[in-house]
Amino acid sequence: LISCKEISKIYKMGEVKIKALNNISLEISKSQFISFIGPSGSGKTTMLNLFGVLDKPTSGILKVIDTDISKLNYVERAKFRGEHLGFIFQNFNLIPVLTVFENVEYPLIMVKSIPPKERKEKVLSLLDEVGMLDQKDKLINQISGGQKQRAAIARALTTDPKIVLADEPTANLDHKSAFKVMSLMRKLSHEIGTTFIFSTHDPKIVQEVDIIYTIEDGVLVNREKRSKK
Amino acid sequence: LISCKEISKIYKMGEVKIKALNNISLEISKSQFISFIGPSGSGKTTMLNLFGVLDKPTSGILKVIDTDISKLNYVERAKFRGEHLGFIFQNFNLIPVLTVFENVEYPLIMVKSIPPKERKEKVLSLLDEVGMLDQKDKLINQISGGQKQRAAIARALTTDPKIVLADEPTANLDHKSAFKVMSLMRKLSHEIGTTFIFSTHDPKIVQEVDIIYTIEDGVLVNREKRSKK
Ligand SMILES: Nc1ncnc2c1ncn2[C@@H]1O[C@H](COP(=O)(O)OP(=O)(O)OP(=O)(O)O)[C@@H](O)[C@H]1O
Ligand SMILES: Nc1ncnc2c1ncn2[C@@H]1O[C@H](COP(=O)(O)OP(=O)(O)OP(=O)(O)O)[C@@H](O)[C@H]1O
Ligand SMILES: [Mg+2]
Ligand SMILES: [Mg+2]
Repeated sequence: LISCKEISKIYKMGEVKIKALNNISLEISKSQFISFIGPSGSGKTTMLNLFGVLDKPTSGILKVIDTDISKLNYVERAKFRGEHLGFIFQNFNLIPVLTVFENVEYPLIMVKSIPPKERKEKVLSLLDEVGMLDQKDKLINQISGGQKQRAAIARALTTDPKIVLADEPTANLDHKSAFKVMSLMRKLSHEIGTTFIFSTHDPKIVQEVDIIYTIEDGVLVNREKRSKK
Repeated sequence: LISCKEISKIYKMGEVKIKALNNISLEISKSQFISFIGPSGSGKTTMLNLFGVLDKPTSGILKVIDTDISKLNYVERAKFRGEHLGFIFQNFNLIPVLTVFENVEYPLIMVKSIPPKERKEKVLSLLDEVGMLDQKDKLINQISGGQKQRAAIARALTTDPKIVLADEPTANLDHKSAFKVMSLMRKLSHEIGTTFIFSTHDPKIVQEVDIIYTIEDGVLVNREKRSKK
């Protein structure tokens, strides 16, 4: 589903070059639960931004859903993301002046030709799954940190994407909400084959995934296949 | 140091009233490590915003450092915060177009008449303590989530505040960075008597504090004094 060969990402800041990712090669299969772990600043978000076609590698070959990402222009990348991918950003990226409902509904309006009635049912059902139904008409700047995180999670899932990139999706959640979110994701993975790729420091996520990649200083240092109970 | 009697906070949204905090009474002593825990949306951030004089209670009496907060106007509250308090916000609230160094230095410039040389030493020393020295000249929009969190932590500590309000300060940190931050806070608490008030879901913080308050649906449901080893 995703394959990267010798992927590097270099940020230029004037004279200075920062190698955020250094020759990473790996493959991810359909319907898997994958997690990237590693110290703060190690390159996890950068990795997810590449897989999520939000950014291009500086060198190397990256294929997502059989598509060579370097061959797409800006508009094609946006279209590709809208059709196939879902994002839970580390800082949520919700629209503060829209309601929870409007934020979660947004990708569905943009991307697919789904009748309003069906769209509404989809949004309400996901909000219910993340325990946010009673908050649906509040503005984003009127809810708590964990409520924003759950709205961001619901939004990532509305279009039934093939791949969900989840950057620290439980960082602001209590245990109960975190487990609820993980079982929702497991359910989607079983029912529609969604592939989930996490960047996380949360052991509750790491203990649930199939494959754990460890990154340190932009280098892939370990790959662990977890044995399922 | 802080005392609240029958504190309530009600948010009005048109016709709807939301009781975010419901008749909370408690007292906090100097130099303690206090944590508020509870489900997402339970009222922890609201509580910290009141203690941090960022917001006023709807009813009840709140005293912070012997001052009745309801007696202060907007300008006086800003001055009070600048002189006595430090904040680590749940969403960091850093200035994206300034560097890490500039963000951490900012409260020192605003509040105290400290010579530039001494100010620079203070900022560099704190950046070193949170492992951010090599990132000091990068803009906030050029660093990782956990790096932003550590910059926010350093910024909260530059003015040697009497009370630090820390809202989920380790949510985006790996274990090693989180422990480093907790020992820095312990050190400050011993050396200069800083009181730390946390809102958190992180067991690593909860196991380090002296007193744990549990909030559910805006109501204080438990107070636990932890026995020190
Ligand atoms: N400006 C506002 N207007 C209306 N309701 C609000 C506002 N700010 C917060 N609330 C509501 O008050 C309640 C408490 O919010 P608060 O941010 O204190 O929760 P929290 O315990 O910090 O949650 P989390 O763990 O998710 O960060 C929530 O239900 C939230 O939706
Ligand atoms: N736009 C940028 N310009 C320069 N350097 C950057 C930029 N974005 C990220 N970096 C650097 O690249 C490195 C990797 O960043 P990344 O955000 O991927 O880390 P991370 O593993 O997600 O960390 P965290 O756990 O703290 O979120 C960091 O050292 C960061 O400072
Ligand atoms: Mg990150
Ligand atoms: Mg909060």
